[in-house]
Amino acid sequence: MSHIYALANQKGGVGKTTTAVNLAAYLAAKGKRVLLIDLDAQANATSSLGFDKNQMAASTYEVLISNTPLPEVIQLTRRIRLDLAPSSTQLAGAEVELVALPEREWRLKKAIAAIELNYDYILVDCPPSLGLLTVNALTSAQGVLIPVQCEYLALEGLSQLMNTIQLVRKSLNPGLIVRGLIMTMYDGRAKLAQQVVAEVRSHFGDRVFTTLVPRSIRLGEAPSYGEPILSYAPSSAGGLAYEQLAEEVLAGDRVD
Amino acid sequence: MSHIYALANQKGGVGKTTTAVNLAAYLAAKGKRVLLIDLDAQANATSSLGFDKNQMAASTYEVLISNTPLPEVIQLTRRIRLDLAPSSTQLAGAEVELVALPEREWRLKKAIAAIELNYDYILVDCPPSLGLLTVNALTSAQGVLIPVQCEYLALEGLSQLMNTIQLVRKSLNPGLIVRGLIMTMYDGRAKLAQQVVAEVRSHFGDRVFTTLVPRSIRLGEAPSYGEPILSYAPSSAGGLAYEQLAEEVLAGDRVD
Ligand SMILES: Nc1ncnc2c1ncn2[C@@H]1O[C@H](COP(=O)(O)OP(=O)(O)OP(=O)(O)O)[C@@H](O)[C@H]1O
Ligand SMILES: Nc1ncnc2c1ncn2[C@@H]1O[C@H](COP(=O)(O)OP(=O)(O)OP(=O)(O)O)[C@@H](O)[C@H]1O
Ligand SMILES: [Mg+2]
Ligand SMILES: [Mg+2]
Repeated sequence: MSHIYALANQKGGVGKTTTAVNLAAYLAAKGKRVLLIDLDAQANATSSLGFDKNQMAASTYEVLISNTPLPEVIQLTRRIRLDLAPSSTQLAGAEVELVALPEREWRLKKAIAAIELNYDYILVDCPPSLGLLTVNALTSAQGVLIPVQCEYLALEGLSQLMNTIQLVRKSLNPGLIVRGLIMTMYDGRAKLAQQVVAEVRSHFGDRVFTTLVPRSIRLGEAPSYGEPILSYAPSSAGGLAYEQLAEEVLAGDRVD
Repeated sequence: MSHIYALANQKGGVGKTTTAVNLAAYLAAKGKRVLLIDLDAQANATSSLGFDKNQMAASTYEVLISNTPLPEVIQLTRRIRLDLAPSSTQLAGAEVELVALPEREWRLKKAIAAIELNYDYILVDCPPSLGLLTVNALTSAQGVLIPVQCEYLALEGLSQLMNTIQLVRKSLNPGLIVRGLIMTMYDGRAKLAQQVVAEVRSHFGDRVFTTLVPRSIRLGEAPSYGEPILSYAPSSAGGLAYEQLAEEVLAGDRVD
């Protein structure tokens, strides 16, 4: 039974891609078969693993718009047990194109259903919006992983995101849960960051992962080498945090 | 003749709202009549100026969808000469709703045309996407102000943004220019940040503002007090940078 998680938060720049890529890499390193699906036209997850979005013969765009089977777009990465369904710039037009298509919210779910048994984990990196691409991800996922930047403005959007998850649960995916909130870019010296963590913890309780991902320059550098932090700087603060997060996710999933 | 600028970049979390709010505040402090239009459903610009997005009787949603005149939604702020056209959460549905409406790309331009003479500057804060809301902003603007975070992943999206600007210029707004790129969250100690600045400058030349906005915790704190940096921490590194940026924008506009 594979675990399917969407990395979603309409607030931009909170660490969705960084979390998706690095969590996927550590889960694969710990023996799990992992598929990372890039559902963002920016294709940051694709380039973070060393691929050029402009060179992709086929991408998640074709999967959503022309029902191309996922195996036809999936790429093997340099990391064993970690596969990628890359994005492309065409995906920028997909939101508008999807509006007119039948079963527009179910297209990703159908594509994943065909290959689900091949993977222990499927992570979907979402764009910073609550449009049809994110709705497709929420409809096909069992749980939502929510990166929350330790900043005031990042707090504001959480209620909107919760409303959207609630709507998807009611009309499209009754089993959808919040798998957990991940506090990112934590700077322990900043009082604001401490307040944001306290506020999120008081609101969401134990749905907030214990792991606090610190602000770490190495995490920003790794994508420029097309490498996850695991192979770029595993003993950096960012590397250790994402390894710990992977262990927390695995521990929680074992219990289920 | 008022200057109409869109703050646009589909990459999330690069400082669009922070730049829109603080540039608007300094331009107003220097004697200009300024309107800030919040076109993002997250309503971060709205809350950064002390308003509650859930309490707004009318917002840019009504302006776009039901042709409500802008003066009916404009709020006076605590800063003299600085007005706000607030957003609301309803805007999240606007992208899909706009698809079916006539003149869907021109609706903001028409609304601005009616009140343009009342302001010296109109700044439009865009969401992190290249959908119909951003297209409306690009169609109504004379120029685009592009905040660029000093991170590797922020570089990746610039060519896509330039393509979109080119498309809008060809089919919707022939006079649209790139007014300038603003480097944000600059950390001088990080080699990566220096490399990103050098790369952007070599690519865009003097379209890159000289002002480098440093990473400054005060800029993240100010929105939690509903204040621009000008009234929260004017002598902070962030405050001084945005004041300098306002002077640079004014100097460049005088020349035109
Ligand atoms: N813990 C961290 N420490 C330092 N830099 C980080 C950290 N996490 C992410 N970054 C950097 O911050 C920027 C934003 O992160 P990322 O792109 O992962 O966010 P996102 O939510 O996926 O953004 P978008 O909304 O555009 O999809 C990136 O340049 C990334 O390299
Ligand atoms: N120079 C800076 N130094 C420190 N923090 C900053 C700086 N500029 C912006 N921030 C903080 O970084 C976060 C992202 O900035 P902001 O929300 O302005 O970006 P944005 O591009 O508008 O994001 P979105 O794509 O979600 O609309 C915010 O929490 C903001 O307070
Ligand atoms: Mg991303
Ligand atoms: Mg913003």
